[in-house]
Amino acid sequence: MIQLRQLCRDFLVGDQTVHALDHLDLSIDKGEYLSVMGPSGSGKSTLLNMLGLLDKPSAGEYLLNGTATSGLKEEQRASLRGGHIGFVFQSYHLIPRLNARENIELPLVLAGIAPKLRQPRVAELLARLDLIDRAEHIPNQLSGGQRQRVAIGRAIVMEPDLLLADEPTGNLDSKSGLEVITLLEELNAGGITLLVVTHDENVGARARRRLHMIDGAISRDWQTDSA
Amino acid sequence: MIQLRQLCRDFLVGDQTVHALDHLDLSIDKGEYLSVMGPSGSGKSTLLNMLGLLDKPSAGEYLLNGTATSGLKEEQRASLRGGHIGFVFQSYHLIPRLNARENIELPLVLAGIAPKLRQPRVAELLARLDLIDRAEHIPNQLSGGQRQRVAIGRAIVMEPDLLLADEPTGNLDSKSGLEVITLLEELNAGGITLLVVTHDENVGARARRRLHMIDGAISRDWQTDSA
Ligand SMILES: Nc1ncnc2c1ncn2[C@@H]1O[C@H](COP(=O)(O)OP(=O)(O)OP(=O)(O)O)[C@@H](O)[C@H]1O
Ligand SMILES: Nc1ncnc2c1ncn2[C@@H]1O[C@H](COP(=O)(O)OP(=O)(O)OP(=O)(O)O)[C@@H](O)[C@H]1O
Ligand SMILES: [Mg+2]
Ligand SMILES: [Mg+2]
Repeated sequence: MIQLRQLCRDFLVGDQTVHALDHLDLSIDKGEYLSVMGPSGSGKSTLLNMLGLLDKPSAGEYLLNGTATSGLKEEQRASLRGGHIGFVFQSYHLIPRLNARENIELPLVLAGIAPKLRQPRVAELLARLDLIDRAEHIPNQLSGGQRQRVAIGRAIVMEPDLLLADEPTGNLDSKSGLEVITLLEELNAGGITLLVVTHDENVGARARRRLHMIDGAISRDWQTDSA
Repeated sequence: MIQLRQLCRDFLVGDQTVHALDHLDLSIDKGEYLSVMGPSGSGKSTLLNMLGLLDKPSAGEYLLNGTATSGLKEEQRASLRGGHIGFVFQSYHLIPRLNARENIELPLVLAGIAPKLRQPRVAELLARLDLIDRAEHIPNQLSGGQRQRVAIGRAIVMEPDLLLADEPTGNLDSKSGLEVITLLEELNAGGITLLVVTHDENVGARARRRLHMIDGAISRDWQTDSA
């Protein structure tokens, strides 16, 4: 489903070049469940932004279902992102003037789905994410972990083919964190390809396949015996 | 040093009232080292905002060094915050147009401290926080964990009497997280009163005194045998 070949992403800051991704190779099949761990600054978010078509490589290639993404126009990238890729951002990026329910519902609205069809799906997610009592709160009326759960809801409401979660439990207590990971794993069991970036070894160890990154490259790539 | 008496903080959202802090009592002596844990939404950030004079109670009293803070004017509150209280925010609140060095330096600049005196202090912190290579990056050119470390640097650069850290290691790998907690504990060993809100049991267990919060109140308050 996904092939990254000698992928590079450089950032220029003043006269310094940061090699955020450094000749990275990676293959991911449909339906896989991977975790990605590594030191702060090792390139995990940059890798996820690349996979999510939010960023473009400086060199190398990203093939998505056999298509070379470098050849795609911006509308094609946007259409792939909107319809097929769900992204939980490390810093959430919620819409400040929309409440929890509206933030979660937004991808469905943008996809033109009718209110009657949206409502039950959003209600189910609000319940699963323990947000029913906070559905009408806007982001600055929510705790850090509540905002994180809204970001997760928005990423999964369209049941995307590919779900990219950047540290989805970092602001959650262990019980809420477990509920979230369980929910993401259910989606994976239903066929969604799942990548979870995390700093939590307990979370990382649950994946069937694990990656470690150092300095913009994959230093280890192994299968676990997780079910 | 700190006394909270029957402290309440209510938020009104539509016709619903959220009791974010619910008749909370707490005494903290100078130089103590406490950790605060509890479920997402239990009131930890609200408690810290109260202690940091960023928010006011709906009822009850907060006595700081014997002074009733409810009687203070806004300039007195701002002066206490600027001079005596360091705050690591759960969502960092960095200044977008200032780079890492400038964000860390900002409290010293606001305090009127001369460049010659600022420079060595900031350089030392950049080194301790492993940010020397990123000193000229602005926040959107930094990883999540790098931003978190800048927020920590800014909170401690004035060596405040009271240091309030809201989930300071949530976006850090275990090695960077340990470096940060060690740095905060050194400041506490030097006399600074330290409160750390965390979801990480390993971090919470290091404090000499631990609080658990549930539904806006302190459910457990105990001394550990941490050195
Ligand atoms: N827009 C940018 N401009 C310059 N440098 C950048 C930019 N974005 C990221 N970087 C740098 O690239 C490196 C990788 O960043 P990335 O955000 O991918 O790290 P990460 O592994 O997600 O870290 P963390 O665990 O702290 O979130 C970092 O050293 C960062 O400073
Ligand atoms: N400005 C506000 N308006 C309305 N409700 C609020 C506001 N700020 C916080 N709350 C509510 O008060 C409760 C406590 O929030 P707080 O941010 O203190 O929780 P927390 O313990 O820090 O949670 P987390 O671990 O998720 O960061 C939450 O249920 C939240 O929804
Ligand atoms: Mg990151
Ligand atoms: Mg909080």
